[in-house]
Amino acid sequence: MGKIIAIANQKGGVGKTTTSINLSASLGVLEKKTLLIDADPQGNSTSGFGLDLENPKGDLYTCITSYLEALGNPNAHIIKPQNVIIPTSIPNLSILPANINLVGAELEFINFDERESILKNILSPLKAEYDYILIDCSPSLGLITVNALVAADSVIIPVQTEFFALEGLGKLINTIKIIQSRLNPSLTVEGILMTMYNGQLRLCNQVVAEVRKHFHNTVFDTIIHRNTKLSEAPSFGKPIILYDEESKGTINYINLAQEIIKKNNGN
Amino acid sequence: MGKIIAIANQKGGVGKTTTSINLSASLGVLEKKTLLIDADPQGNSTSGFGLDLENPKGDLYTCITSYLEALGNPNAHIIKPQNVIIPTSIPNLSILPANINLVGAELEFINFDERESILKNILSPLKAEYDYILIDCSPSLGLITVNALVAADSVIIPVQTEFFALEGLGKLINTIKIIQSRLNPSLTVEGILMTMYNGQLRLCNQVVAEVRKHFHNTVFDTIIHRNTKLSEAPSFGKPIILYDEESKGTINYINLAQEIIKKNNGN
Ligand SMILES: Nc1ncnc2c1ncn2[C@@H]1O[C@H](COP(=O)(O)OP(=O)(O)OP(=O)(O)O)[C@@H](O)[C@H]1O
Ligand SMILES: Nc1ncnc2c1ncn2[C@@H]1O[C@H](COP(=O)(O)OP(=O)(O)OP(=O)(O)O)[C@@H](O)[C@H]1O
Ligand SMILES: [Mg+2]
Ligand SMILES: [Mg+2]
Repeated sequence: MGKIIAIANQKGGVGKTTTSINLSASLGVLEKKTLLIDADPQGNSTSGFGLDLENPKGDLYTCITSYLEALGNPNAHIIKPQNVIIPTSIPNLSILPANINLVGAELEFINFDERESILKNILSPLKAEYDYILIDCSPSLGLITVNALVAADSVIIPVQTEFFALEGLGKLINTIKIIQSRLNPSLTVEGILMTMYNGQLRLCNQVVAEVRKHFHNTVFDTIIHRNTKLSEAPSFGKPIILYDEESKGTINYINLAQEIIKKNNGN
Repeated sequence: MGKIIAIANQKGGVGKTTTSINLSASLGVLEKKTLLIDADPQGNSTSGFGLDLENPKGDLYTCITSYLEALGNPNAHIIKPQNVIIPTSIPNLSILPANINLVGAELEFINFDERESILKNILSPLKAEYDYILIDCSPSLGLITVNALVAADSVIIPVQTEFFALEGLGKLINTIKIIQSRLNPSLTVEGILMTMYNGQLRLCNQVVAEVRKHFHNTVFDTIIHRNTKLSEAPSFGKPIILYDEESKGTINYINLAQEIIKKNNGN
């Protein structure tokens, strides 16, 4: 049975998309059947794989609006995720794309009773087909991100090794606790992932020490180092493993994938 | 008459808060009476000045809810921005703080007719008291950011010199055009500000060249270089000019302030 993992942090630019793209690619390479869902209207996970933001088959927004329509009209033609999922350049990895029209989804959700569980209902038929389903979230705690946290079995929290990202972590953990108590009791924290780490900077070392002090073994052993190749790769539409196999970024994300697989008993 | 400038970009982590803090501090030092408004529930501009996120006098959320209440009940006691504005360590600079409860404002706005102009109405009495009013926006295009763009005379768009930030710029310019046509015809683009620039990286130079090619003289001459001191300063609760007067970050932001003052005919 597949595991759904949301990749979330309301702080912007902490490495959510970079982690979504390269962790999903690493899981694919390690022979885990993986689906990456882009739940950010910016569509960075989609374009990071070199895919066109205007996907003729549709995207996450198409699936959401079609599901909502079918709630009201049983005869409506439903567009399922299976109809819009696209294969990527990585074996075992496909993607459910997004683009700017996803902004409209938040307004459509608002009027439905179970507005926090819409994504959960759309994704649950897919769980049996994949080992891992990753959801790349936007830098906000709006209704789409809440939907992702309700659909998820666990959440990965990327934390840039900088002051503002550290400061927001406590508030995010509180928000996750609220979601656990009210909407998704089985949600766990898969781990806190330190990103853009530079061992020569005092600030980076202070932030890592602070996070490990407060959150102990919730913090992944794997740390993602700052590495220019990671920021170059999306401009070529490739995950790091295809852009520069030898780079530190490739090694970091393969290690992360192995750590997660091990933690989930080899699944 | 003061000028209201929003600092906005839905892409996360591009330097909105770093620009808000250090540009407002530079304007203060250059003897312009300046107000910084924190319109991001993360409260990074507030904590970046070392201020407590729980301000006993209140914050932007207090002003908004009090204004909305008074719309419905003329006898209600109004808490005005003047009641909650706090001085900072910089001469001529004060701040209207924010914290996590600002998340609630979006839900409160939704039911009001002129929900996009609430911030504009709250701020217009302040314009005569300041030379510049800067608004630090969150990484989203939700109702609070739309309110900031409606209240503003112009907008500064920080763009990190990386692929994803470049990609989102076109969409943001489109959104600004929509706001200009429907909600705020007098909104202009004060400038596009390149941030976290490292002249030795090919990607940074490609992004700068690409932005200048498309947006010509809308791009500020001043470029903000990547500088570790800029990311250390907020952990000491200080703008860069107080943390390290000699640093490149201080020089970059003073130059930016001077460029903006010159562009606005010395005001
Ligand atoms: N380890 C790293 N080393 C170098 N650059 C990185 C690293 N991780 C991410 N980046 C770059 O930093 C920027 C921010 O990362 P990314 O876009 O993945 O963050 P995000 O949290 O998804 O942002 P948003 O909040 O906008 O969704 C990007 O330009 C990315 O290429
Ligand atoms: N020129 C710079 N050099 C080095 N670090 C920088 C620079 N500008 C910003 N930073 C650091 O990069 C991170 C992101 O910047 P900042 O928080 O200002 O972006 P933001 O756009 O306000 O983010 P958000 O989208 O979450 O509001 C912060 O940790 C900040 O300290
Ligand atoms: Mg992202
Ligand atoms: Mg910010």
